[in-house]
Amino acid sequence: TPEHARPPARIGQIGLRAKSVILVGSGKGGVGKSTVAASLALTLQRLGAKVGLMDADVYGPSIPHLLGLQGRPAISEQKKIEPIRLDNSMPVMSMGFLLEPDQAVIWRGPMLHGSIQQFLKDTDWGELDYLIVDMPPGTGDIALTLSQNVPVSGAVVVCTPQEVALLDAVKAISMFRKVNIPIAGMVENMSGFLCPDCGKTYDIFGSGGARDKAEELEVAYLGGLPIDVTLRIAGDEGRLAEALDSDQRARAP
Amino acid sequence: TPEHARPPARIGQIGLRAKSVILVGSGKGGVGKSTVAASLALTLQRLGAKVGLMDADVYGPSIPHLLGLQGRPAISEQKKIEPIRLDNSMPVMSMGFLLEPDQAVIWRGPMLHGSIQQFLKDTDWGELDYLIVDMPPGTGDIALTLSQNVPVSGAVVVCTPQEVALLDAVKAISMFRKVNIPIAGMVENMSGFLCPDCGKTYDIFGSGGARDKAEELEVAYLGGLPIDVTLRIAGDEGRLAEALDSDQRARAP
Ligand SMILES: Nc1ncnc2c1ncn2[C@@H]1O[C@H](COP(=O)(O)OP(=O)(O)O)[C@@H](O)[C@H]1O
Ligand SMILES: Nc1ncnc2c1ncn2[C@@H]1O[C@H](COP(=O)(O)OP(=O)(O)O)[C@@H](O)[C@H]1O
Ligand SMILES: [Zn+2]
Repeated sequence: TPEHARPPARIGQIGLRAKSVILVGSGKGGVGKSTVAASLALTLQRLGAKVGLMDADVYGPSIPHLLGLQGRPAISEQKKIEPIRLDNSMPVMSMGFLLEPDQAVIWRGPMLHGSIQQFLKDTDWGELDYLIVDMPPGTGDIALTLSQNVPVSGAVVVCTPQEVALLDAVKAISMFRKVNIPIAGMVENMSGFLCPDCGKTYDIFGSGGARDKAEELEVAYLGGLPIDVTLRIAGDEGRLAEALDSDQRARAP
Repeated sequence: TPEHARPPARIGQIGLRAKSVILVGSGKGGVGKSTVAASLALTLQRLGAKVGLMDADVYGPSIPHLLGLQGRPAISEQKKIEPIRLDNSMPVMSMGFLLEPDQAVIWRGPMLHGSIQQFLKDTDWGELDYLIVDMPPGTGDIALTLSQNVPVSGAVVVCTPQEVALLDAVKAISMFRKVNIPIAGMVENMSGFLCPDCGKTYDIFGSGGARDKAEELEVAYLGGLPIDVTLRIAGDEGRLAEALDSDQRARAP
């Protein structure tokens, strides 16, 4: 199908040694992209794969805070950027490690393009099975740069059930298709709040919209995540990895 | 104070005849920026002011859907873009009127800069007391273009109570301050969900974070909005203006 008519793997050109690069995007911000990207990376690592996590949201890098990571990446002798490691293993790279928390990156497009290329080329990721990339909102410079620099194996599109979030997810899918990136599937986040006191579920943001849209656009529906206050608290406190870990154990067969 | 050391009103240079331009930003997407921008515009209009609403979120324009507006703007004899009008009065301009809903704008920075200048210069806004601008997430090209083209009277920063939303709001404030745009204040959205069955309130996303941050950054706290399912349903159905109208009447003294 034309979806896969991409150039042969040019991984050699930029020196990244990853067997597979997966983008996690959404179009709209605040839908849980970073949470889903971190959770995907942790799940793949738990299954025994070598995984790296790259935060490409240069203007609003949330990965360091959600995972409780900080520190300035060192520069190695070979002039490579040493990524920060989660639990001394998973390499993580983010603009959040290069700035003070209150510092805004006020860059125009060309600077964005350059910084993303550097994250890909100059970071010492090592041999990876997967590089998971947490995308910024929108369909502009960074999305274009990524699609032109690495052969991406697939994109996961996250959305919340509201109409405006679905509209943005549709635009993200149309952009990925235009640059020949295969769509791995859609995830619906924050569908339904289970009230702890009366046991009723409320569709605060609606529910089911993503499943219908996925069918309409002939894209796989990868499942939904409810509104989960413990997940939010863990993210606020920089303990997302722990919360996902205990969650996985609770859910694992 | 240095905050106000901006060039004298250059409104003449780009032909926009608005007494005051107010930006509604947040840094993070999905926090309710478009909802707050539309609500601010409608409130000022109800108080008798001449108000225009510009949707500067080129990649993810939500204003047309939330207000149930559609149509292609016509071009007048003087080569001006005729904005779409809400209830035959408030002029509204958005990228959403120039594209099909599933069409993604895959532009790099310079194209964004050009399109925003066109919205400001070439749209026939008429004489306005206020132009309300719904900003895109992030602190890049569009934010820079706006601050360099119009003398902005103030910026309202919207955030949700989660830590990562507060972090992005802080970056948005630091960006506005760098380009000498005064901060009118912070609004906290989606703080607290009142369960309709058991009457208890749940801080699904937390609460109170914005008030503390506003104090810390010496910025006015303009108030909070709870999670409101009727607001979400109205937005999904393109009836936000009606919902805000009946809301206002219910709340007005
Ligand atoms: N299912 C969920 N339930 C509750 N809170 C969530 C859920 N998913 C994400 N969050 C919270 O919502 C906020 C935004 O999530 P984030 O992953 O940063 O979104 P994005 O990357 O799309 O901007 C974070 O505070 C996160 O903890
Ligand atoms: N206080 C609220 N309660 C419930 N839903 C809300 C509230 N504020 C905004 N929403 C909904 O959240 C979604 C995102 O809002 P939007 O204004 O588009 O955010 P942004 O412009 O920051 O991306 C919309 O579906 C909107 O209807
Ligand atoms: Zn209840």
